[in-house]
Amino acid sequence: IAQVDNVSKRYQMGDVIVDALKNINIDFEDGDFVSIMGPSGCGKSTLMNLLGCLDQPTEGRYLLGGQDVSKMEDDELSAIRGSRLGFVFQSYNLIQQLSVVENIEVPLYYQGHHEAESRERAIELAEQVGLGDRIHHKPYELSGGQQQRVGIARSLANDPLVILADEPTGNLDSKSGADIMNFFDKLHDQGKTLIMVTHSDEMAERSLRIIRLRDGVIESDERKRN
Amino acid sequence: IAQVDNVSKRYQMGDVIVDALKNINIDFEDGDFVSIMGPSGCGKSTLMNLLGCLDQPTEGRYLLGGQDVSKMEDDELSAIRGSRLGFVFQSYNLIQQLSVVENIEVPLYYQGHHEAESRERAIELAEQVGLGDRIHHKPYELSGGQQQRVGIARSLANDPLVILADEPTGNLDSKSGADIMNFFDKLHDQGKTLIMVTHSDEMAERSLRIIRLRDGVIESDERKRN
Ligand SMILES: Nc1ncnc2c1ncn2[C@@H]1O[C@H](COP(=O)(O)OP(=O)(O)OP(=O)(O)O)[C@@H](O)[C@H]1O
Ligand SMILES: Nc1ncnc2c1ncn2[C@@H]1O[C@H](COP(=O)(O)OP(=O)(O)OP(=O)(O)O)[C@@H](O)[C@H]1O
Ligand SMILES: [Mg+2]
Ligand SMILES: [Mg+2]
Repeated sequence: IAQVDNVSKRYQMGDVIVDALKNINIDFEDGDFVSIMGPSGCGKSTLMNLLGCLDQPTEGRYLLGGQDVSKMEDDELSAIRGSRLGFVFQSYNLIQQLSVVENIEVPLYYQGHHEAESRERAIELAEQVGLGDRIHHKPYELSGGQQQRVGIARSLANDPLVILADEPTGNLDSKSGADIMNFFDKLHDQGKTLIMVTHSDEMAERSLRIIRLRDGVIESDERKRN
Repeated sequence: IAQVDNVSKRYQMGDVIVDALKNINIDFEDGDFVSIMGPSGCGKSTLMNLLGCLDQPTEGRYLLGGQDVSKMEDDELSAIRGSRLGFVFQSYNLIQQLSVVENIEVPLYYQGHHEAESRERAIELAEQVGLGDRIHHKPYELSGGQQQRVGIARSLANDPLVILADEPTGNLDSKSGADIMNFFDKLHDQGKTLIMVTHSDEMAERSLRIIRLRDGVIESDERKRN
């Protein structure tokens, strides 16, 4: 479903060069459930941004459904981002002026859905992440973990095929984190592909494949035996 | 060193009332090393904001060094915040236009230190949290865990007596998290008081006392036996 083909990502700031990713090769299968782990600063979010079409590699290619993303037209790319991919950001990226339910609705609005139908779906998603009693709160009126959960709900608004979640449980206690993982299990059973960055071995244990990065390269890529 | 005396915190939004904290009583001793744990949304950050003099209770009193904080003059309060308390925020709160080393220097600047001396101290702190090779990066050029570590370094700039850290290792892998805890152990050995919110049992195990909150009330408050 997605292929990372000898991808590298380099940042150049004056004379300083940071090689955030070096020669990364990964094939993601349809319906996969993958955890990406590794030390702080090793390139996980950089990789997620490439997978989510939010950034381009410096070298190599990223293929989505067999097509080279860098060769796609702008509107084709935003159609994919809007309806096929759901992205949960490490730093939430919520819109401060909008309430919880309005934040969740944003992707639906961009896909042209009717108001009543969007509102109903957004409320249902808020309840599924345990925020049914916070739907009119603004982000600054929520705890860190609650904001994280709004980000998770928003990523699911358009019922995407692929969910990319960058540390979805980093600010959650182990019970709330387990609730989110139960929810992810259900989505996986529905046939979705889940790719998740996590620092928690407990959460990673629940996925089917663990890719470990270190200093911008793949250290190991192991599938669980059933 | 600090006393929470029957404190409550209520948020009112229209007809909705959220009782974030209810009748909290805690005595913090000089040189204490405390972990505060509990489910997402149970009131931990709200309590930390009160302890850090960033917010006031709705009822009850908060005493710092025996004095009621709500009765203090503005300049006395900012002297305390500037030099006696170090605060690590759950969402980092870094200044995007300043580099890592400039961000760490901000509290020193407010306390009127000389430039050369501030710069030297800030660089040393950056090295102590593993960011010696990132000192000129801006926050958006850092990973999530790196930004979290800048927040930790900044909280130590003025060598405070009390360090309040709201989920300091939430975005760190277990090795980087352990490095930060080693660093906190050293600070504790120097006589500092550390009060830390964490979701990680592993990190909490390393403190001397664990306070568990649930729905705005204290569920348990246990000191480790030596
Ligand atoms: N300004 C506000 N107005 C209304 N409610 C608020 C406000 N700030 C926080 N709350 C509510 O108060 C409760 C406690 O929030 P707090 O941030 O202290 O939780 P927390 O324990 O730190 O959670 P987490 O582990 O998710 O960070 C939450 O339910 C939140 O929705
Ligand atoms: N815009 C940028 N310019 C320069 N360097 C950058 C930029 N963005 C990221 N980096 C560097 O690239 C490296 C990888 O960053 P990335 O955010 O992918 O790490 P990460 O694995 O997600 O870490 P964490 O677990 O802390 O979130 C880091 O060392 C970071 O300093
Ligand atoms: Mg990251
Ligand atoms: Mg919090």
